[in-house]
Amino acid sequence: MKIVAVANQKGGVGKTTTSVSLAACLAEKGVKTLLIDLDPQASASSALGFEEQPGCSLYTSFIGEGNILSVIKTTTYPNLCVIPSEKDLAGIEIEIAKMDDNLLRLRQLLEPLRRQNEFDFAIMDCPPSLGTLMTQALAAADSILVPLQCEYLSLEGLSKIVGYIDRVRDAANPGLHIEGILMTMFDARTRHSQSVINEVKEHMGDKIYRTIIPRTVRLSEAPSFGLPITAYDKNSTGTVAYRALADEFLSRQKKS
Amino acid sequence: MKIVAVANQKGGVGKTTTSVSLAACLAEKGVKTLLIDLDPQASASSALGFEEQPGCSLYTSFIGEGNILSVIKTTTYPNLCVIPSEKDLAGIEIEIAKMDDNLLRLRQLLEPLRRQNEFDFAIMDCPPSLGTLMTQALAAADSILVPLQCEYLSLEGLSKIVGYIDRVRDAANPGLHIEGILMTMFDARTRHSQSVINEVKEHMGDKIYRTIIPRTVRLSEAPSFGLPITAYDKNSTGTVAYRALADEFLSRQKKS
Ligand SMILES: Nc1ncnc2c1ncn2[C@@H]1O[C@H](COP(=O)(O)OP(=O)(O)OP(=O)(O)O)[C@@H](O)[C@H]1O
Ligand SMILES: Nc1ncnc2c1ncn2[C@@H]1O[C@H](COP(=O)(O)OP(=O)(O)OP(=O)(O)O)[C@@H](O)[C@H]1O
Ligand SMILES: [Mg+2]
Ligand SMILES: [Mg+2]
Repeated sequence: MKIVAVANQKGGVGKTTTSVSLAACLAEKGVKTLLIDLDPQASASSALGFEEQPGCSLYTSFIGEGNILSVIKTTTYPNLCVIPSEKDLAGIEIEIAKMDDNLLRLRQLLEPLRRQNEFDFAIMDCPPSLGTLMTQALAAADSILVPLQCEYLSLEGLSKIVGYIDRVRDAANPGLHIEGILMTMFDARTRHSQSVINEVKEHMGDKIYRTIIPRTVRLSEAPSFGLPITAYDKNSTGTVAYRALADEFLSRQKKS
Repeated sequence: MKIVAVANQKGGVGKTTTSVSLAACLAEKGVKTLLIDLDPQASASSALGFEEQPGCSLYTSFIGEGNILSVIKTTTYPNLCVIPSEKDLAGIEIEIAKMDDNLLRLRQLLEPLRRQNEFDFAIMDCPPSLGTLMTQALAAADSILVPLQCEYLSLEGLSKIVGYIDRVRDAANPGLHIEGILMTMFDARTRHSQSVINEVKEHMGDKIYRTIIPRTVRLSEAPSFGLPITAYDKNSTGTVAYRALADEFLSRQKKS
């Protein structure tokens, strides 16, 4: 099982939309996928129709009240399971802070999942910060997928998270690497969209996905119905784009 | 001096753009304004041209290494000062967690500012979370300005933050109220933009500002030059909109 963290400390860049859509498209192709909602705001959980349920998230197993395997939930979509989040998950940050900063708490927590090896991929939707939860995610993941908006400020944000990934790799996770960089919310009408993409290609050319996710109304509507885009509108431009991303994502696995 | 927190736990909804642009437009009108960057990612600071300087943020005064008045920085814009942020600010969350959860730490820290009364307004740019820093901001502020994207999910986010404001008010800050709700990134081309606005009007009709901020390329370009929109393009649609917001913001002060 490969654990991929979908991460970017900047808010609203498409982490949740990418985690949910990529997981749904992989599952559609028969790839056994687990979506782990690591954000106390639980947007990924609600985008798949899960109501917040206190006592049903990583937090309960984190404080020792149950094995992680017991918080895995099935969905109505074949091959797709979820570990949902709820606001208590924010408590993890405080707990860990009191625990002499063990960087590997989340990694230890996910160990039974790796050993069980039921899933091909675990996709972790991360919160918008470089705080404790994020650091734990980077120390636990095999690789990081970075969604990037087609905005100038994204470049600054990218070098910040790349620097952070380097620090966590050296401190606790030697195998950690960047899975890929995904340009999101591309708006063909703005001139700077393309120039931001060109800039990213110049610095991280081999990591950027050929697939670019366009800004489309459908992708912003789906979550409020609790449906992944594959169920909400299976032939929309957004769905086609995320399916192409799933193909590109899978083709990179054979190379590494 | 009135302390207004610009807050919304959702990422990328325009908190920083609103904090910086509103502060700049108020200052332009001769209103003495202090922008407090409460986000460890320091986007508001860099949007005004400040480089991250370790040891130069609320954090230093928080851990007792200097009075808050000593971290106030002037800008090249008349009537506009800043308390910048830097990544150490994230450390505040851990510090407070170890301190028996005193909700009023930030409020106590800002007390000298209130007494000095040099500024008419202090605008606090908040991070995208409902964590410790946010709670402190809500307990320290007089009122909350909530930027809201014209997206369906904004409605869920709005009821979340309204509920949270109620809890903090009851627990620690009886005067806390909603300053106003600002619709941001309005895109006239999408049909749901207007229907989201109508929905917000139905629930919070008296709080929503008449001014609506349009999605414009200029507003997304300005921060990467370290310029507020008033300096970057003083007659752009975005600048005109934020000036209208500043007028509406000021006219509400006389009523309360
Ligand atoms: N390609 C797209 N086209 C249109 N809207 C999009 C697209 N991708 C995401 N959105 C919308 O933009 C907003 C932010 O996206 P999303 O929640 O995925 O970002 P995020 O990085 O997870 O945010 P946060 O930092 O708050 O967790 C949401 O309202 C979402 O529906
Ligand atoms: N009206 C607008 N038109 C176009 N782009 C905008 C507008 N308002 C904000 N943006 C851009 O959208 C992105 C998010 O805006 P901003 O940083 O202000 O949101 P935020 O809520 O502070 O995000 P975070 O949660 O990460 O702190 C930025 O790239 C910004 O430049
Ligand atoms: Mg998210
Ligand atoms: Mg911000």
